[in-house]
Amino acid sequence: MKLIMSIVNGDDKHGLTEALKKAGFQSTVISTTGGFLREGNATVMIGVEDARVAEVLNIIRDNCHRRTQYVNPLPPVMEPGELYMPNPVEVEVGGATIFVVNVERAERV
Amino acid sequence: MKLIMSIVNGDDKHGLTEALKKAGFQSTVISTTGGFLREGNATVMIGVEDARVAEVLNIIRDNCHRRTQYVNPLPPVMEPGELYMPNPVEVEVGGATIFVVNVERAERV
Amino acid sequence: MKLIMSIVNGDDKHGLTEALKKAGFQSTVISTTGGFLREGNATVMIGVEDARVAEVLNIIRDNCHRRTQYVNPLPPVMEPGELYMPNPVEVEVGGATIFVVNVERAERV
Ligand SMILES: Nc1ncnc2c1ncn2[C@@H]1O[C@@H]2COP(=O)(O)O[C@H]3[C@@H](O)[C@H](n4cnc5c(N)ncnc54)O[C@@H]3COP(=O)(O)O[C@H]2[C@H]1O
Ligand SMILES: Nc1ncnc2c1ncn2[C@@H]1O[C@@H]2COP(=O)(O)O[C@H]3[C@@H](O)[C@H](n4cnc5c(N)ncnc54)O[C@@H]3COP(=O)(O)O[C@H]2[C@H]1O
Ligand SMILES: Nc1ncnc2c1ncn2[C@@H]1O[C@@H]2COP(=O)(O)O[C@H]3[C@@H](O)[C@H](n4cnc5c(N)ncnc54)O[C@@H]3COP(=O)(O)O[C@H]2[C@H]1O
Repeated sequence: MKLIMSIVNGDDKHGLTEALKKAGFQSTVISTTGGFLREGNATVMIGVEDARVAEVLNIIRDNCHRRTQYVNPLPPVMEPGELYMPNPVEVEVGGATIFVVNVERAERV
Repeated sequence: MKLIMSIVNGDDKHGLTEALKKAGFQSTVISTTGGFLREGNATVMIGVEDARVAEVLNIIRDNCHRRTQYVNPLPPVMEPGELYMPNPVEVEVGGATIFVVNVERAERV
Repeated sequence: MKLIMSIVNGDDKHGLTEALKKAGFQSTVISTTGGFLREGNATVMIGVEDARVAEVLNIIRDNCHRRTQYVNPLPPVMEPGELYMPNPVEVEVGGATIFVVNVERAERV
C-alpha cells in the first residue's frame, strides 16, 4: 500500500477527485497554502495498493495542467525604510508535485 | 517511530483526541474533505513509538463508530442539457481509514 | 527524497517558510489544530533530497523558538453535575515537532 500526497492547484482539485472516483479510487483533500505564493492550493491524499500507483499517477497527470501566470510575490518581512520594488515573477502554476510514501499497515475500522 | 494518519468522521474527532490525551498520546488534527461526499471530515495525525501503535489503533477503534446514512452525491460536472437524477446512495460513514507510515527520524526542537 | 512534516506554532509559520525560501527550499503549509490546547498551529511540509535534510532541520531550529505560556485546557466532555475546576497548566509552546518520512518516489507533472 502507498499513500500518494499530490499538491495541486486549487482549481484542479474537483476535476482530479472526480476522475479518481470514476476510476474507483478514494481520496481525501487537504486545503493547503504554497510557501512561495502564499496562495491556497490543495493536497490530495490517496491510499492505493502498490499495483495501482502508476494508474493514479496517470490520472493526476491528465487532470492537472501546468500553465504560466505573472505574480508579485508577497513582500518579505522588511526593515523600516526599506523600499519593496515588486518584480513580477513569471511562475508556472498548475501541474502537481507528488510524493509517494510507503504504508506499513492500513486498516479500516 | 510511526506516524498514524487516521481519517475519521468530523463528529468523532474530539472524542478521539480526548481519549488519546487520557492515554498519554499527543495528536494533531487536520480538517479535510472526503473525495466522494465532499463533506468535511478530519485527519488525526499521531506520532507514536512503534511499541504503542497497537494501543493507539485500539483507541481509534473504540472512538470511531461506523454508521449508515443516505446521501445524494454531488452532481458531477455535466454537459449542457444533461439531466441529473440523483440516486440516493446509502453510505457507511464514521469509522476510520488508517494509514501507518514509518518515521525515519523524529525530533523536537 | 524525504518528506519533512514539521508541526510549529502558528506565529512561526511565515518566518519559517520565508527562511526556507531564502535557502532555496519549497514548502507547503497545512493549518492544523493541537490535540491538547485545541488551538490553531501549522504543519509545514517540505519535500527535500536526502542530502539536504540536515540543512532544513537547522532552519527549523533557528526559526521556531520554544517559549512557556499559561493556559486552561478546554473542559473535557463531562457528566451532568460534574464541576470543572480548570487548573491552569504551564505549557511549553513554540518549538517544533518534526517527523521525517521516506519518499519512495517523487514526481512533478
Ligand atoms: N523561490 C522561488 N522562485 C521562483 N519561483 C518559485 C519559487 N518557489 C516556488 N516558485 C514557483 O511558484 C509556484 C508556486 O509555489 P508555492 O510554494 O506557492 O506552491 C507550491 C508548494 O505548495 C508545493 N511544493 C512544490 N514543491 C514542494 C516541495 N518540495 N515540498 C513541499 N511543497 C512543495 O507545490 C506548489 C506548486 O509548486 P510548483 O513548483 O509547481 O510551482 C511553484 C514554482 O513554479
Ligand atoms: N465511489 C463510491 N461509491 C459509493 N460509496 C462510496 C464511494 N466512495 C466512497 N464511498 C462511501 O462514502 C463514504 C465517504 O467517502 P468520502 O470520500 O467522502 O470520505 C472518505 C475519504 O475522505 C477517506 N478515505 C477512505 N479511503 C481512502 C483512501 N484509500 N485514500 C484516501 N482517503 C480515503 O475516508 C473517508 C471515509 O471513507 P469510508 O470508506 O469510511 O466511507 C466512504 C464510503 O463508504
Ligand atoms: N497531556 C498533556 N499535559 C500537559 N501538557 C501537554 C499535554 N499534551 C500536550 N501538552 C503541551 O501542550 C503543548 C501543545 O500541545 P497541542 O497538542 O495543542 O499541540 C501539539 C500537537 O499539535 C503537535 N504534536 C506534538 N507531539 C505530537 C505527536 N507525537 N503526534 C502528533 N502531533 C504532535 O505539536 C504541537 C506542539 O507540541 P509540544 O509538545 O511542543 O507542546 C505541547 C506540550 O508542551
